Amino acid sequence: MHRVAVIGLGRFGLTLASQLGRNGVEVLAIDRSGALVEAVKDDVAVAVRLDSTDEDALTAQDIAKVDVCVIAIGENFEASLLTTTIVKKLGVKHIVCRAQTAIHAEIFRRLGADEIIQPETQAGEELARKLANPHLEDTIRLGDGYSLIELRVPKAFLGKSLEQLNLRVKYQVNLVALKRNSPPQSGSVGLERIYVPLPGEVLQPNDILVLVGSDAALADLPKE
Amino acid sequence: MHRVAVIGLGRFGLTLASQLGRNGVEVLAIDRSGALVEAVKDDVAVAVRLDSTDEDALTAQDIAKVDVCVIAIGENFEASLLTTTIVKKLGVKHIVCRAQTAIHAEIFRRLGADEIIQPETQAGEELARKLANPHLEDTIRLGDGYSLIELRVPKAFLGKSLEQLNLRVKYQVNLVALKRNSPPQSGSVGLERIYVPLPGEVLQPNDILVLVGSDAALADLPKE
Ligand SMILES: Nc1ncnc2c1ncn2[C@@H]1O[C@H](COP(=O)(O)OP(=O)(O)OP(=O)(O)O)[C@@H](O)[C@H]1O
Ligand SMILES: Nc1ncnc2c1ncn2[C@@H]1O[C@H](COP(=O)(O)OP(=O)(O)OP(=O)(O)O)[C@@H](O)[C@H]1O
Repeated sequence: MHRVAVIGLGRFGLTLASQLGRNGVEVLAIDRSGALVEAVKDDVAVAVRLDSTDEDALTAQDIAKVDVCVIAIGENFEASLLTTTIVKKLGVKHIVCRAQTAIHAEIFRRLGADEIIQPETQAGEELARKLANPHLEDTIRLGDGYSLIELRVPKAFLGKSLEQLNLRVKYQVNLVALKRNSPPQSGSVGLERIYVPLPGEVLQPNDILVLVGSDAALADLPKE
Repeated sequence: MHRVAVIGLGRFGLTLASQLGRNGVEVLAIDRSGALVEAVKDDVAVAVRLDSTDEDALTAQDIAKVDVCVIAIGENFEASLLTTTIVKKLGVKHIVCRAQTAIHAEIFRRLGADEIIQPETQAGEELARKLANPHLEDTIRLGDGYSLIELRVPKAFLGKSLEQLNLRVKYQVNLVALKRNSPPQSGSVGLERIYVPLPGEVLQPNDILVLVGSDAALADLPKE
């Protein structure tokens, strides 16, 4: 995506615009607040103060030429809807809309949004998964029914080598990497190493196993 | 985490409380809005309408007994600060605070927050990474310098078997899984399968490779 327009520079839009700009993407940042336009102008190619419900103003910025337009307006639903409709009409190829709820999301889709972001809802789901599974350091869904998880080494595995444990055959999971913490030496903080272990590697307390497999296989692993 | 208190039932807090409750965690959901307490009460163990800046009211709910307290108040910074101070004083073990900016986050940490969530900022960073790297379907940092990526199969790999490609030796990356899309049949939508491929698997157009390796090794892979 070489050229991205970001409309609405609240915390979501401002972070998005400045991170993209700093990573070499050509960004057109738009907000009706002069202060926010000012705040972002050093990070982006073009920062413009305008009202995005004004079709002529958007056309004057050549918004149809961007690869992606992100409508990051949050609270102002009416402005967000009008802007989506205008941008769709002007022929922008890929439209990402921020929505407050699933019902708002459905409305944006019907108006032509290709992708929906719900920062607050998604953050709530993510924290819920993390708190509901404390023995998992992290869980990533790879696709239907497959996940990557980070699991604290179960007691039953301590002192055994990966070869002895034979995880692929016994549990149908793939050990992708090992995270090992070395304890802090006086005056320094402990160090975390991550690496692809050899079959002879013996598991130690505090090791974290990075595993991939079907959700059913991962659920069958011993938890502690 | 068996018992979690969620204070503030905006979109972030409400999603968090109801998802936790539906996943078998004992949730104490708190908000000063009766309507929101009502909306969540079927999903959680206890839903209470109270003002979280009222220390007596929080004490009456035995908030000190929870494993984690999440302060999900967004706009109302003063209430969020007061609540954090009270909850810390009452001895809650693990406090998660929602913060609007990095400066707010620093204040919460000094008042005793163990963990900070910034939904809007984090969503902005995540979308920026995704838009800045379109050939990557997804990227997950596993730890310093190691990542998991999903890469659309480069043209140079098409028609070759995994054994021929010998990714571990030639590129020092570990192919963890393959995502393969079968095209839609008339009247049905296409199907995505994800599986751990055998060495004889021949790569096809639209395949997605799920790979793990050091960031340097991953950056050396052909991109198209
Ligand atoms: N018609 C409009 N034209 C241009 N910018 C607009 C328009 N309406 C709203 N905005 C801008 O959109 C930005 C984000 O919207 P708003 O502040 O409503 O959302 P928010 O939910 O508070 O954002 P965040 O949660 O990302 O901080 C604001 O900076 C506002 O000035
Ligand atoms: N002192 C308080 N005691 C209890 N609840 C409170 C207090 N102050 C605010 N809240 C509640 O916190 C909730 C979330 O806060 P607020 O609406 O300010 O944030 P928000 O940023 O709009 O939330 P979200 O983005 O998650 O939708 C609201 O439902 C509000 O009623």
